[in-house]
Amino acid sequence: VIRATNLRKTYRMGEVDLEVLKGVDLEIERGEYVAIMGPSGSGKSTLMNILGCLDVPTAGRYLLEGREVSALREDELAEVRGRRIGFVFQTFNLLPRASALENVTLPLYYQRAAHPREEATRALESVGLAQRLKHYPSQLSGGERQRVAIARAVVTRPAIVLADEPTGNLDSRTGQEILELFDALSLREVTIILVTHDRAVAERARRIIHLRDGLVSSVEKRP
Amino acid sequence: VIRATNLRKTYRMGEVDLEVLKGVDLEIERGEYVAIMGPSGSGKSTLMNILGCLDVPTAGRYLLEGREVSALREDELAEVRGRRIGFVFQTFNLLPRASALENVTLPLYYQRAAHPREEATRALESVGLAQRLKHYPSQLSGGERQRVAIARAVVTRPAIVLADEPTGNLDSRTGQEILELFDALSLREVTIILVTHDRAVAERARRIIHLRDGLVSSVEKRP
Ligand SMILES: Nc1ncnc2c1ncn2[C@@H]1O[C@H](COP(=O)(O)OP(=O)(O)OP(=O)(O)O)[C@@H](O)[C@H]1O
Ligand SMILES: Nc1ncnc2c1ncn2[C@@H]1O[C@H](COP(=O)(O)OP(=O)(O)OP(=O)(O)O)[C@@H](O)[C@H]1O
Ligand SMILES: [Mg+2]
Ligand SMILES: [Mg+2]
Repeated sequence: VIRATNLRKTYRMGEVDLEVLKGVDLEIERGEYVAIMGPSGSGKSTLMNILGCLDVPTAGRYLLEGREVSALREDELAEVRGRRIGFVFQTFNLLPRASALENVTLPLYYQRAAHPREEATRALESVGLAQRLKHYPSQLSGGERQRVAIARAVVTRPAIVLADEPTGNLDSRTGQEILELFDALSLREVTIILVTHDRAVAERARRIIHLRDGLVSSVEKRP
Repeated sequence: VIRATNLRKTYRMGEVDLEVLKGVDLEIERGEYVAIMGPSGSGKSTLMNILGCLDVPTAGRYLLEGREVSALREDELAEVRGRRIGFVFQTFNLLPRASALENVTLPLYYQRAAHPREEATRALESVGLAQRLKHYPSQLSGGERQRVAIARAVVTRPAIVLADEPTGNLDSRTGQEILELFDALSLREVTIILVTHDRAVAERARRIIHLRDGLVSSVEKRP
C-alpha cells in the first residue's frame, strides 16, 4: 500500500544544505503493522510527514495505494489526508480553542459523517477520556492531550494510521490500552506505522525499521 | 529544602469542582534526587507547577528553602523562579521566534551573567545540540526541542531542577546522556525532582514517589 523510493529531504539553511533524509526506500503491505525506531534527529518525523502527505520530499518517489502522490491534485490530496490517513502528531497539534470533543468531531464534519458527536464521544471513551470531553487542551494533562490526538486520528476509520510516538507521555498501563486499540485496528486490516523510542512498543509490530542519519540502517522481521 | 503540607488543587468547571490534588505531603532534602511516577492525569504536572512556583495551591502550605512561598512578594517569586529553580516543561514551552541558542541565552541575560552566549553554547553542547544552535524550534525534532528545554533549565546553575518527563521524546541512548547530565548535577548537590513514566529513569533516583488520583499512594526508597 506504501511504496517509497529514494526519498530525500534537504533543508536550505543560509548557504548550507542540511540533508535530513538521504535516500529512504520503504515498502509496506496493506494491513501491515510496522514500527520505526531511531535516534533523536534521525529523520523519523520528517519521513512520517512525507508518508502522511503533509510534506513533499526533495527527491524520490512516493506511491500511496498505487497512486503517485506528487501527481495528485490539491483536492485529491485533501481527500487522502482526510479519509485515507489518520495522523497522530508527536506534538499533538490540537486546536487550542476547541474542547476535546470538538477537536475529535471536526474531521467527521469534513467527512459529513452521520453521527459525528456520538462517534467522537466513543473514540474519546476508547482512550479513557469519557470524563474529559469538555476540557480544552490547556485543561488537559500531557498524556490526555496525546490521547485526544489519538482519538482524532482514528475516529474517521482511516485505512492507514501514522502515529508519531503515541505513547511517549503515557504511563505503562495507559500505554498498553492504546497499544490494544492499535492491535484491534490491525485486526480490522488497518495499516499501522508507529514511530517509537520504546522497544516494548516496537515489539508489537511485525517489522521494525531502524532509521539512522536519514537512512534505513536495518530492518527487523518479527516472528 | 522542600516541605509541602496538604497541597490541594481544585479547578472550578461550571458548577462542578474538579479536585486534582487532594492533600499531598512532600518533604525533599537539599541535594536529594527524587522521581515522581503515576498514571496519566494523576496530578504530577500540577504538583510540579506548584513546587516550581508557577502555580498556587487551592489549599495547603509550601515551604521552599524555609520560606513560605505564598508570603513571597512578586519580585521575590521572580528571583526564586529565575535563579533558584530550573524547570523543564512536559511540553517544552520554547519561544518560537528565538533560535535554540537564543532560547537558552535568555535566562542568563535576566541574570546578567558574565558570558551568556558562551554558557548557553556549552549547555547546548552538553545535550548534544552543538550543530543546532541556529535552528528555530519549528526546525528541530521533538527530541531536540526537549533537549533545548533541558539546556535552558540547567544553564543558570539552579539549586533545584524540576524536570517534567525530560526523556519522553528521546531514544534510549540520548536519554542516557541526559540522565548522566542529571547525575553530574546531583553530584554537585543540586536537588533534582524528575517526573517520569519510565521505570528505568525513575530507578536513577534515591526515592520514587508514586502519585495516584491526586494523592501520594506509596514511596519507594532505593538502596
Ligand atoms: N524545517 C527544518 N529546517 C531545518 N532542519 C530541520 C527542519 N525540520 C527538521 N530539521 C532537522 O531534521 C532532523 C530530523 O528531524 P526529525 O523531526 O525528522 O527527527 P526525529 O527522528 O523525528 O527525531 P525525534 O526522535 O527527536 O523526534 C533534525 O536534526 C532536525 O534538526
Ligand atoms: N486548568 C485545568 N482545568 C481543569 N482540569 C485540569 C486543568 N489542568 C489540568 N487538569 C486536569 O487535572 C488532571 C491532572 O493533570 P496533570 O497535568 O497534573 O496530570 P499528569 O499526572 O501530569 O498527567 P500526564 O502523565 O498525562 O502528564 C488531569 O486529569 C487534567 O485533566
Ligand atoms: Mg520526531
Ligand atoms: Mg504531566
